[in-house]
Parts: sequence; C-alpha cells; structure tokens
Amino acid sequence: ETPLVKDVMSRKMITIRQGKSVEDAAKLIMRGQSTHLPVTSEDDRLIGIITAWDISKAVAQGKYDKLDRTMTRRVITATLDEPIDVTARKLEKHNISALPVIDKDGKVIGMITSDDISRLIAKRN
Amino acid sequence: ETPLVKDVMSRKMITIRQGKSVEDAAKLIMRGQSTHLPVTSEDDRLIGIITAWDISKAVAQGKYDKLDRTMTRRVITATLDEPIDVTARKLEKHNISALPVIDKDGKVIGMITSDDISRLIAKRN
Ligand SMILES: C[S@@+](CC[C@H](N)C(=O)[O-])C[C@H]1O[C@@H](n2cnc3c(N)ncnc32)[C@H](O)[C@@H]1O
Ligand SMILES: C[S@@+](CC[C@H](N)C(=O)[O-])C[C@H]1O[C@@H](n2cnc3c(N)ncnc32)[C@H](O)[C@@H]1O
Repeated sequence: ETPLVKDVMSRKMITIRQGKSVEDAAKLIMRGQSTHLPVTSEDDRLIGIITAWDISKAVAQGKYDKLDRTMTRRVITATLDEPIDVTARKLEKHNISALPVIDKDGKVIGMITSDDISRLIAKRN
Repeated sequence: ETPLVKDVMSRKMITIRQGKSVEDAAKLIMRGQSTHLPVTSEDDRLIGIITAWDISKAVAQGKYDKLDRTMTRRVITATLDEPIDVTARKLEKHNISALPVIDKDGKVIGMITSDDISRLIAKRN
C-alpha cells in the first residue's frame, strides 16, 4: 500500500571524494541540478554530505575551506525497503530535504528527496 | 479532500530587497534555515527569487555579483486556495522545490515547499 524507497528514489548517483574543494562541490551541484552531494572516502565509504545550503553558509561566513571542514559528517540515510512515510518522518525530524540511499553493504546507490515524495502527490487527481 | 496551499504552507516570511549582495542573501538563507528567498522591490513587489542553489552556482563560476544578476526573475508562485496536487505538479514541471505564496493583491505571504508536501506523507500511519 505505502510505496517503498526503492519505488520512489532516484538512481542517478553523483558523489564527491573527500579532499576536493568547496568549489568542486559547487560545480557538481550545478551540473547535476541537485542540491545534496554525498561525500565518499577513497575506498567508497559514505563519510559525509555537502549541500547547496552548506555552500551558501560558507559564502555567508566568508570562508571556503576543504570540503571536509564544510560538510556534515553524521549522515542520515534511507534503505531500499523503507516505507516512504518513515522516510518522510526522518526528513521532518532532522529538517533536511534528502537522504542518500544505502544498500545492505553500505554503498550509496541513489538519493530520495522531498521532491520525489512530493511527486507522489503530483500524480493524484 | 485534497488539502489546499493555505493548510500546508509556512507563513514565516523572509524576503530580501533587490540591490542587496549575494552575501546578504547567503546570510538570510543561513539564519532562516530555508533554501529559497523571494526578492522584493522597494515597493514590496515580488521581482525575483534567489536560492542556495543559485549561490552555489555563483561559487562554481567564481563570480558573485549584485543579487539582481544572480537571481531568477520569472518566479513561479502559488495561491492560497490552490489544491496541493496542482502545486506538486508545478514543482515537478519546473524542477523546483519551493513556491512563494501570493495573496490576491500580489503580496508574498509565505512559502510552500516540497518539504511541506512531504510532511503530509509523514503524518500517515
Ligand atoms: C538543517 S538543513 C536545512 C536546509 C535544507 N532542508 C537541507 O536539507 O539542506 C541544512 C543542513 O542539513 C545537512 N543535511 C542535509 N541532508 C542531510 C542528511 N541526509 N544527513 C545529514 N545532514 C544533512 C546539510 O549538510 C546542512 O548542513
Ligand atoms: C532548476 S532548480 C534545481 C534545484 C532545486 N530543485 C531548487 O528549487 O532550487 C534551481 C533554479 O530554480 C530556480 N527556482 C527555484 N524556485 C523557483 C521558483 N519558485 N520560481 C522560479 N524559479 C525558481 C532557482 O532560482 C535556481 O536558479
């Protein structure tokens, strides 16, 4: 009845390596037309997230550093079989708009966003 | 049956005057914890919108200008009595995540975002 993350998520997967610059992140965000960019380690583990909002905050404070100083380290994620009302409650609780989707090996395989969830309402009537 | 914009929107209204800088916009976005900032003229008309994504794009291109060169001028808006499936379809069609809400005099009285719409799904079950 309630859709699952895997039915609603986007599989398009743009990520950035730790150690890149805030400007590199801004370029990927612009090209991908997305707002949230998972950060991965050299061995492909999810170690953070950087968003257009974080970049905007760096502009507000006048300081762009290495990605690692600007990103958020404790990432809230979703799983494939999660019902999307659970996902929507996670987004609301943390005041965030997107979650990287993680498979059972902990690899990032896509994103689910409030835009994706909103699209379900767009399909009605 | 279907909720209307006025039942789901946020009435918290942060806007910025044209002529301010991109840094001023970034500070308001950071403090308001929002991502979309309507731009108003001296006489309170809605003349544009600037978002964390636009600021991120300015960083990517290495150029921050006056707000007026970075903002989007043709703003997609919502009205109070609009059913939110109509709103959700506007968001999807234009690939945007938030709409300023306009009263019948054309004044900006709040915002409706995909986060607000997603919250309706959070309330189920
Ligand atoms: C409090 S939110 C407000 C703006 C907007 N709702 C958003 O998601 O960016 C901004 C902060 O949330 C963080 N954030 C966004 N998505 C996240 C996620 N999935 N896990 C952890 N933090 C996240 C960003 O790094 C940023 O510092
Ligand atoms: C194509 S969207 C993609 C990122 C994200 N979905 C967002 O809404 O910002 C980015 C562009 O949409 C513009 N935009 C956002 N909300 C808008 C609105 N209500 N009306 C017109 N343009 C808008 C922004 O100014 C930005 O240049």
